[in-house]
Amino acid sequence: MAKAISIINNKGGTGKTTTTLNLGAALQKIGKKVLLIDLDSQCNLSNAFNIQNPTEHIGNVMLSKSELSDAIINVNNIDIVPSVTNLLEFEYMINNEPGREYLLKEVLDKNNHYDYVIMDCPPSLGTLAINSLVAADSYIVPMQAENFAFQGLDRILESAEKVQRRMNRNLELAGILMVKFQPRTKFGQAVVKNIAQNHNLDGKLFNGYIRQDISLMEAPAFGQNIFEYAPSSRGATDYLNIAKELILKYGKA
Amino acid sequence: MAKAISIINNKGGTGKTTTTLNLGAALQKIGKKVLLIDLDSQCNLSNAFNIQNPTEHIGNVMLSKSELSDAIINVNNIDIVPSVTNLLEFEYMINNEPGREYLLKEVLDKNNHYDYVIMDCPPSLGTLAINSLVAADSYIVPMQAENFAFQGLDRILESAEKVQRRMNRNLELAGILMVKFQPRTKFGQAVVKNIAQNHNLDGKLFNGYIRQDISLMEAPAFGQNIFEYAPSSRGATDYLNIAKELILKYGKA
Ligand SMILES: Nc1ncnc2c1ncn2[C@@H]1O[C@H](COP(=O)(O)OP(=O)(O)OP(=O)(O)O)[C@@H](O)[C@H]1O
Ligand SMILES: Nc1ncnc2c1ncn2[C@@H]1O[C@H](COP(=O)(O)OP(=O)(O)OP(=O)(O)O)[C@@H](O)[C@H]1O
Ligand SMILES: [Mg+2]
Ligand SMILES: [Mg+2]
Repeated sequence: MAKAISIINNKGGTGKTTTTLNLGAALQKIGKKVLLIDLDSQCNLSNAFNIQNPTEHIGNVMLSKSELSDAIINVNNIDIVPSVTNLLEFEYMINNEPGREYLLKEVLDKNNHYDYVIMDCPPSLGTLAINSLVAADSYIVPMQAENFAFQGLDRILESAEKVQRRMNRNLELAGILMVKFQPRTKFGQAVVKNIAQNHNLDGKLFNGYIRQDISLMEAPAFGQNIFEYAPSSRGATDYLNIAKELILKYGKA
Repeated sequence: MAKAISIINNKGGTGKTTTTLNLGAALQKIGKKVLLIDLDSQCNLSNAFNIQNPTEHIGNVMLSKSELSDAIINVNNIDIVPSVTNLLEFEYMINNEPGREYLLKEVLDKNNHYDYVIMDCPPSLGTLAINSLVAADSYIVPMQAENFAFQGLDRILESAEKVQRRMNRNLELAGILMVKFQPRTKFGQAVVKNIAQNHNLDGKLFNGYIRQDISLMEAPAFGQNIFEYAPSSRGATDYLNIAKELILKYGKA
């Protein structure tokens, strides 16, 4: 029974793709069967697997023009459904479908043999992001310590709460994940203080966080995840810790 | 006669908002009359001016439910048309308008008393970004030295070329602007090498670039631009240089 997890944040550059890639790789390292889904027309996740211009992709899968199984590519024991650079054209058609928020859920409900399905959202709260929340059991919000990050978080939690109330009763927040975290900087410390004082956030943050680590940026340039590229790096250690924390939360799956 | 400039990059976190804010402030410092437009439902630019929940905003202006002049807020000698957190709902209505890519152009064509109108795009190549390209005289692509940044750039240049060919003959690239640039890092050097070897990029980059500078991140937390917050910082120097370079290119306006 797959645990479907949406990696979501409409703020750009907060480590969604880096998290999808390396959390997925960490879970696979621990022995879980993992499927990754690239929901972003930028295709950063697909490119990290050296996939360019695939004939089958998430766009035509969601519109039932292709089967999920036909779109899946296996790279180093991880399955991925890639995106495509003209995904916006498919998004437009998806928007005009009756029940347009349920298309991804319909696809995933038929495909149950993974332990974890992880969905990389684009920097938006539009149709594709909402589809991932409707299809998900839980969602992770990767966040950088920067201005207005917490105001942005409020909007994401609001959208997720609407989805949970109207379309997906099971949806829950798996956790907020601080990324590129530098505890000794002014912003880092302001964030730690903000979280300690904000009781709405109690229990919502992962215990672990992902530190700033250039290896996380370098790995995809070689078509690798952090465990292949730099297995003893901070990035590898940090993502493995998050994977373990996640499994403790949901681990019966 | 206003020079309208679109600040565009569908990749997240590449300094679009930081550039709109501080390039705008630099031009104003040099004596130009500047209007900023926030096209992003995240409202990072509006928040940098301490504007939250405005009754008039770019969404209802583009749908002709409000006049541009009613939506303009003046803060420290810079005019800004703010965005609103539910801009996606307006975007949906904009998408259903006949001639939907021309709505922003129509608005700006009636309002000619600025030297520069600078438009902050969301991380997308959707309707709002395309509206800004149709309305613009030129566009700037702020880019970070990171994986696949140049592939992403190709897509932006393609979209801009389609807009130029079909909807806006005057559109030109003002320049590619490297931001958060660290010349001594592996990625920084790879970028410099890539640019030197890639003849398609000849003459397309700004001579100047924006260095990594934490002051650029801190300033909006205080509702300030870099010239108010840290006038002798690298960020201030770098953005002023870009403003001067821009004026030399277009300076007759
Ligand atoms: N912990 C980290 N340390 C150093 N660099 C990082 C870290 N996490 C991510 N990065 C880098 O930051 C940039 C943005 O990360 P990423 O692409 O994962 O964010 P994103 O949220 O997916 O962006 P987008 O909103 O465009 O989809 C990338 O260049 C990435 O390599
Ligand atoms: N030169 C710089 N030095 C240091 N930090 C910077 C610099 N430029 C931008 N930043 C920081 O990087 C983050 C992303 O910048 P910004 O919000 O301007 O990008 P953006 O392209 O507008 O993002 P989005 O795609 O979400 O709209 C912000 O926290 C910002 O303060
Ligand atoms: Mg991404
Ligand atoms: Mg922005």
